[in-house]
Amino acid sequence: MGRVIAVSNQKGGVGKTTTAVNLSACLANDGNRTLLIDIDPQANATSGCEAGIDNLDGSVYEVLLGHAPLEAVISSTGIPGLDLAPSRISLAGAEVEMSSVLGREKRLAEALETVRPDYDFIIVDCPPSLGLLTVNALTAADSVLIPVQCEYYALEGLSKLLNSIQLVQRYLNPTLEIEGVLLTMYDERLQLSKRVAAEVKSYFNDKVYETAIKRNVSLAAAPSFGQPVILYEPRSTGADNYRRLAGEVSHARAAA
Amino acid sequence: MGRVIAVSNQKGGVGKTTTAVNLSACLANDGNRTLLIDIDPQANATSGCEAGIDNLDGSVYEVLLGHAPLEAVISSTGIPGLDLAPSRISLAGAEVEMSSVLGREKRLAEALETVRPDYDFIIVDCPPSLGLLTVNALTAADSVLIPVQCEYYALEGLSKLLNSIQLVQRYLNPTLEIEGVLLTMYDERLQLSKRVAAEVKSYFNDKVYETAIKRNVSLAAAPSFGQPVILYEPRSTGADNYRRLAGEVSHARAAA
Ligand SMILES: Nc1ncnc2c1ncn2[C@@H]1O[C@H](COP(=O)(O)OP(=O)(O)OP(=O)(O)O)[C@@H](O)[C@H]1O
Ligand SMILES: Nc1ncnc2c1ncn2[C@@H]1O[C@H](COP(=O)(O)OP(=O)(O)OP(=O)(O)O)[C@@H](O)[C@H]1O
Ligand SMILES: [Mg+2]
Ligand SMILES: [Mg+2]
Repeated sequence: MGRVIAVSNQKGGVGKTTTAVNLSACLANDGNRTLLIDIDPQANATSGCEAGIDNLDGSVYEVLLGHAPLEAVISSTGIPGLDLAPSRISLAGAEVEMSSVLGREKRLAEALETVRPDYDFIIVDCPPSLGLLTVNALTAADSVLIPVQCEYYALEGLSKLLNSIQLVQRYLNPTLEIEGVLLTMYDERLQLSKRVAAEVKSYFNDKVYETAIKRNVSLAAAPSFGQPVILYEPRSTGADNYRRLAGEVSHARAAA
Repeated sequence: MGRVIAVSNQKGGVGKTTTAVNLSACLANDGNRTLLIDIDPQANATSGCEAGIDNLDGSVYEVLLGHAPLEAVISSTGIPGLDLAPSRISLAGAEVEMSSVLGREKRLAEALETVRPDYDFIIVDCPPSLGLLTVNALTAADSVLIPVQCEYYALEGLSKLLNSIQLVQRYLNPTLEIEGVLLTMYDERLQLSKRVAAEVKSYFNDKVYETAIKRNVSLAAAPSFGQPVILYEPRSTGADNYRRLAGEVSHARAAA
């Protein structure tokens, strides 16, 4: 049964999409059957691996509103072992449209049931908010991977995110765990990076991945070519960092 | 009558709060009576100038729900000429709580009427979304300042933001204009920065400010001391960039 990991943090621009796209690509590269689900209306994860996509007919929007099953919107990405359930701008309207639907928080969880056996990992990229789309991802997930940018504002939002996770655990998904906390855009030359990293480690202890993702321009440039960094620049620091992270994530899985 | 400028872009982490806090501080420093309104539940703008705040009793949350007038929650910040209407975590619930309130999009606009004559500039920091809180800011505003990070994903979201601005112009605020488009985290050493900047300029032409905000660690470090950069490190590139931006914004105002 595929392990479902939501990549979430309501603070904007902390590296959620960059992590979802590149972790998925590295997991697939290691031989895991991997599905990337883009539940952010910005659809950045969709364009981050768009270069190889063959079919963009449906999207997660149709799935959440019950107009199509998840397997109908899944497309291959040109990366062996990596499939994508794309997002669409129309997803922005889903939060309002679903506000009166019964069981609206569990839509993604239900839709996943049929495809889960087909994958080893299912990675869900979330928007920068704690609204209904993120709640759907947290309700469907086994665990949450939390990217934390090594800057001050990113620290402040952590307690709010943990509160939301606790609410979902209590009312919607009692088995939800924290998969791990990932330091992103780490720059060892900056005092600020070191200070924030130290605070995150003292707060989360062994939940923090050994791998920190360094600030690296290849990670920012790869999306403009619609490719994960392991295709765009396989020998970059960014590619190395995400390969090592994929190793940590799959080992934790094997040990579980 | 104070000019109300909303700082908005639904893409996360593009420098909305950094711009709202530092532009406000520089406008105040130039002798303009300035009010900074934090309508983002993350409350980053509030903590970005918290060092000098004397009273954090009420927040924008109480104002939007009609429990208090705006002037009751305004606090001074220790920077002469700069006041703040703070945010609180409880604001996250406002979008749901206000969903059945009549005229819910105009709450901020109504609340501003009484304080507008007291200020030359009123700057509103928005969350990374196009939900009810941002719609309130766009409805109350004379114009919108759009920060655009010089990276690929930030480009993608612009057409969606422009669509939302058009909807607000048509249904809620016909006189809303674009105040300007601000390039942020510009790094002249990176091809990516130059490419994105060129695309933004060809799309927005003379709406793009001459001042680009360069990537500068003082801007990221200042919030951990609860100060705008002109107090934290007055001789930094970040402080220079925002002083120049304040000059452009007030000249455009004078010319209007
Ligand atoms: N390690 C890194 N080094 C350099 N740039 C990075 C790194 N990680 C992400 N970026 C860039 O930083 C920006 C923000 O990252 P990204 O879009 O992945 O964050 P996000 O959390 O998904 O944002 P949002 O909150 O809008 O969904 C992007 O332009 C991305 O290319
Ligand atoms: N010019 C700059 N140089 C260096 N760092 C910057 C610059 N502008 C902003 N930052 C840092 O980048 C991060 C994102 O900026 P900021 O929080 O202002 O963006 P935002 O758009 O308000 O994010 P959100 O979408 O979460 O509201 C912050 O840690 C901030 O300190
Ligand atoms: Mg994203
Ligand atoms: Mg902000």
